[in-house]
Amino acid sequence: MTKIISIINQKGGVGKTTSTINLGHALASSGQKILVIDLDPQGNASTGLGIDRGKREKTIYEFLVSRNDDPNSFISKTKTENLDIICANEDLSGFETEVADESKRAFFLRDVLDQIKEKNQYNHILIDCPPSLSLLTIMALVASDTVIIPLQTEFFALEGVSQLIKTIERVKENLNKNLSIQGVILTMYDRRNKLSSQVEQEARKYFGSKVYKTVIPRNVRISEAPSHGMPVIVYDKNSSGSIAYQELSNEILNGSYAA
Amino acid sequence: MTKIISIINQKGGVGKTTSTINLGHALASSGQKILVIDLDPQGNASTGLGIDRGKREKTIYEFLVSRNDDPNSFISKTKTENLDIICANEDLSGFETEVADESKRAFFLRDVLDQIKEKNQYNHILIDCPPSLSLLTIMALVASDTVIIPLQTEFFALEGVSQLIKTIERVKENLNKNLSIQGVILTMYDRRNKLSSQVEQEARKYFGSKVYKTVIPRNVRISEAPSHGMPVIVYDKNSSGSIAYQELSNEILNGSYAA
Ligand SMILES: Nc1ncnc2c1ncn2[C@@H]1O[C@H](COP(=O)(O)OP(=O)(O)OP(=O)(O)O)[C@@H](O)[C@H]1O
Ligand SMILES: Nc1ncnc2c1ncn2[C@@H]1O[C@H](COP(=O)(O)OP(=O)(O)OP(=O)(O)O)[C@@H](O)[C@H]1O
Ligand SMILES: [Mg+2]
Ligand SMILES: [Mg+2]
Repeated sequence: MTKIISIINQKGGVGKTTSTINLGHALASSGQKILVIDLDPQGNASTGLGIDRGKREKTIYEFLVSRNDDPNSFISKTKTENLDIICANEDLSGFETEVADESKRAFFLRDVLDQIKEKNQYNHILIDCPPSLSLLTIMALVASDTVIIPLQTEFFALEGVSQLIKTIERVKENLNKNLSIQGVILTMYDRRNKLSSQVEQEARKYFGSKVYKTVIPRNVRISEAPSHGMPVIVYDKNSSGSIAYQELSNEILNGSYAA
Repeated sequence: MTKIISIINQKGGVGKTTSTINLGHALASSGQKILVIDLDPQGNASTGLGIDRGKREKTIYEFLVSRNDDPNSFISKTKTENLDIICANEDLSGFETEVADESKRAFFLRDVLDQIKEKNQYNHILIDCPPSLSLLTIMALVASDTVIIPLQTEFFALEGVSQLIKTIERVKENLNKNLSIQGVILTMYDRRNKLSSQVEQEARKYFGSKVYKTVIPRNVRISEAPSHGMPVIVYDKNSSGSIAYQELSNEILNGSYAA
């Protein structure tokens, strides 16, 4: 049974794309079949998984607009076995305005992903969301079974959490009653900075056991990896960032059977 | 003559809010009268300038919706002399959908800020934009004389630059022919990370002399300051972050007379 997970937080730069790429790679390396959906017009997830800008002909934008073509024609292989992607590019930035009049627009992504879900080719589909709570993110929530929230351990990142939860609740009530929060990842954790442990305490108070035990440290190798078009686990397997994402993947796999 | 500047970059977490708050404070400390417009539904600029969530009755959202009330009723004082703000809260996140049918919506912010510009109470108005290129950001570009682009010295941050420039050009051609790029701020610069100097080289190649000489270092005191509701210059005046924003303010003031 394919599970669809949105990686979401409207606060910018908190590690959504980094978590999608590296969690995707770690899950795929343990034998899971993974499909990443790049739903951000910036196309960072596509770049971080090594898909050249010039090679993104059939992207998620074309899939959402056509909605009837063969889903496999939109899927690209990455250099990681068991990890595929549907890319994004700038075309996606016009989508929200283009479909503003369509009453069923919130369901467009669910409808196209249902075609893939039925084939049961993947264990997980991970959707990398843009930093906003507008239509693209709402579409991802409508299409998802669960969400994972990367939470940067900095002060501004805590501010937006209540708005994010309200939006998830609203989608759950009106558009997708099965939606739930699978987990919260603490990212860019810096042991030398007392702010990190303060944010961690707040997060564990607010979300309880939904906060993963594995914490992702701030690690410069993580920010270097995308310029080589590869996940940090490939770029520098023994870095603290790689080890953390592999541990997180194990925690999620063990948890998801229990869930 | 009041100059209106948008602080803009659709890439998330690059230092837009941090630059608005700290540049605003530094300019105000040198005698300039500054008005900050918080145009992000997250309301981080309002929080970083010490305005409690519970004290944001008349925000930019109400101003944009009413468009006729006395502009001064929307302006709040901050703890910094010469630095005022029009706050934001979550209400703003519904605005784009609410006005989707209004043909003149791109001009709403320009129209309300014109009322303030005419009174000539301020030397600069700084608009803190959300991490997207949707209506709120387009409105800011239409209302602005110039833009300042915070550019995080990391790989993903370079990716979105061409899309940002295209959007600025499009607004300049169709909606605001006076719009220009005033400058680019290199943020979160880490001398130990070769990526920072690589991004700096790329940025200076792309933008030439528009890249400010002053570079903002990664400095933990900058990320601690917002939890105390104050600019880093107030929180820790001798930190590397404070010194950099004061130098940047001097560079901008000296440059703007020359411009
Ligand atoms: N744990 C980490 N340590 C160091 N750098 C990190 C870490 N996680 C992410 N980064 C870097 O921080 C920046 C922001 O991360 P990323 O782009 O993944 O965030 P995002 O939430 O997807 O951003 P956006 O809101 O723009 O989509 C990137 O340059 C990334 O390489
Ligand atoms: N030079 C710096 N050194 C260290 N931390 C910084 C620096 N500049 C910003 N930060 C921190 O990085 C995070 C992102 O910065 P900020 O919120 O200003 O970016 P933004 O572009 O406004 O984000 P968004 O896209 O969500 O609006 C914040 O937690 C902030 O405190
Ligand atoms: Mg991203
Ligand atoms: Mg901001």
